[in-house]
Amino acid sequence: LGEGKPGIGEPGSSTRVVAISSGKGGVGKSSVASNLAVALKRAGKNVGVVDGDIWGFSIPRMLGVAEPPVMMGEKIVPPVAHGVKVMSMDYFVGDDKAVIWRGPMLHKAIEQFLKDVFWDDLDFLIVDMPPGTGDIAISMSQFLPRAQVVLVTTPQPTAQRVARRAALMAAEVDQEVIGVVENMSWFTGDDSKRYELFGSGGGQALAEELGVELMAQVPLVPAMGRGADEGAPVEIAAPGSEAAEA
Amino acid sequence: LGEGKPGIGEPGSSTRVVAISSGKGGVGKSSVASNLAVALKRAGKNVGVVDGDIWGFSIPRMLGVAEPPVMMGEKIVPPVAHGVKVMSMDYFVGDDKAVIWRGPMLHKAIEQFLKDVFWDDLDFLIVDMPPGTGDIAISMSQFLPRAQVVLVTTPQPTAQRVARRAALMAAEVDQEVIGVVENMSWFTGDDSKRYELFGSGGGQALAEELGVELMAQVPLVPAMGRGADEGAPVEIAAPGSEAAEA
Ligand SMILES: Nc1ncnc2c1ncn2[C@@H]1O[C@H](COP(=O)(O)OP(=O)(O)O)[C@@H](O)[C@H]1O
Ligand SMILES: Nc1ncnc2c1ncn2[C@@H]1O[C@H](COP(=O)(O)OP(=O)(O)O)[C@@H](O)[C@H]1O
Repeated sequence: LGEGKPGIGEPGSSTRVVAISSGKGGVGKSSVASNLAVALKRAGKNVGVVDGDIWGFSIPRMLGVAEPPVMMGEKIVPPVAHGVKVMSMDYFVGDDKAVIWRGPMLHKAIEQFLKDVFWDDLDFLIVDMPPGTGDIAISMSQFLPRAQVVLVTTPQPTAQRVARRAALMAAEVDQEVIGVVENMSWFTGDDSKRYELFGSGGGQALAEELGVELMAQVPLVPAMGRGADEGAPVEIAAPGSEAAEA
Repeated sequence: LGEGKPGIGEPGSSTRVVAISSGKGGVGKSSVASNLAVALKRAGKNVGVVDGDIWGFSIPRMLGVAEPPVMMGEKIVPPVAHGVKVMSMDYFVGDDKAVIWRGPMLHKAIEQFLKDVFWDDLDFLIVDMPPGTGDIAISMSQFLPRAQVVLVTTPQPTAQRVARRAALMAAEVDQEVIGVVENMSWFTGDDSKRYELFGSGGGQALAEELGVELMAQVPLVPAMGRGADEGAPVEIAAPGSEAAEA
């Protein structure tokens, strides 16, 4: 079971870790994370996704994961959906989230979550980070020192300011921000009009400020809310995987 | 300065505390909180608002607060915007948020934040809670045992499930959920068509499940994102204040 090989996040590991972060909740970070994972799988990669956002929508649910992980010896074998291996903190925590996520217990749970899972030589591990930069995000980052960070934001200038914090934290824990995804950039009505429901420009401004690429602008697509479990919309898949493979 | 009078959250206090909570970030909780505060002020009430959501958008910024709090003896005097007194954790924490919010320091900061402020006999204190039910939300709730909770959610059934957790926590800390506000319920195009961008039914389902009123359905209004600091849209103000005064 891969004894002796470097684990995820360790020097020499050939798995590329991409952390999907945001300054605050509700910008579509988990949606972007699950869609990117599926897109990379469809591009032929061996992909895992880790749901670290315990207060967000569940990635296993978004991807339509139908069964729990199983134990194989001391390793945890993740369930698979759309060809992507899925681990979620929900498997460790269940409904008692308010109590358990403090201090050393938190840190230990995160370590298990990342190290005791049998991922089987992934090309990519997509990590859905908790929004903001609180305890859980910091602990997770400590186990993933060379992760590449993609920041998800909305078009509003306020969102750009708040996403900047996540960029600052990435720098502090030695992670590299590689790009920005602007989500909910506009909505196209049946009249073919483009409505900018959440303003405009925030993604571009943040990308420029951080000296990285604006990797994609994803429109508000009602189907995306309903059918994230049916796979990746093209707008996020194509630029995401091209940039990720760059 | 009110020595000997019961403080906010203490037995005998005549200030009604309304906590605005959500299951996850990005549902519009802070927008609803600031708009409700302004609406109550316009209805003639003496209103304060506390921004407890350190990772969200800043309520002082949303309301256009132009100056910081000042000290008057041992009490902190909050700045005023649109007639509403505004306190924010940002005043205590500044940019060092990642470091400071742990354990006893957190608890102490919250206590100061609520008890050492000169509110001057408020009718209502609107508390913008952090999303979810993590450490900060729990600590704040411990200081506000009889707070009435309004849950903000979006129309999606997934959001309803996640908002349920916040309802469970309220019950645990002896707070009463008095209603649900469904936000971003639809968008009305220039063609007068109503687009349900985030599904439908989540607010009603949650309200029924909790046995409370669906107090309002607030449509997606681009102006609301831009101009929250210019005051309350009618849709949220009217039902909010009627229900709150009930
Ligand atoms: N581009 C989009 N179009 C339509 N709905 C979206 C889009 N992006 C996200 N959503 C929906 O918005 C909600 C919030 O997205 P989510 O990925 O959970 O955000 P976060 O992880 O940042 O909290 C979800 O219900 C999701 O389905
Ligand atoms: N009804 C609405 N119409 C348009 N924009 C909205 C609406 N409600 C919230 N917003 C915008 O959506 C974003 C998220 O809202 P916010 O109140 O910060 O959510 P939360 O406090 O739940 O994280 C903000 O930029 C806000 O201006």
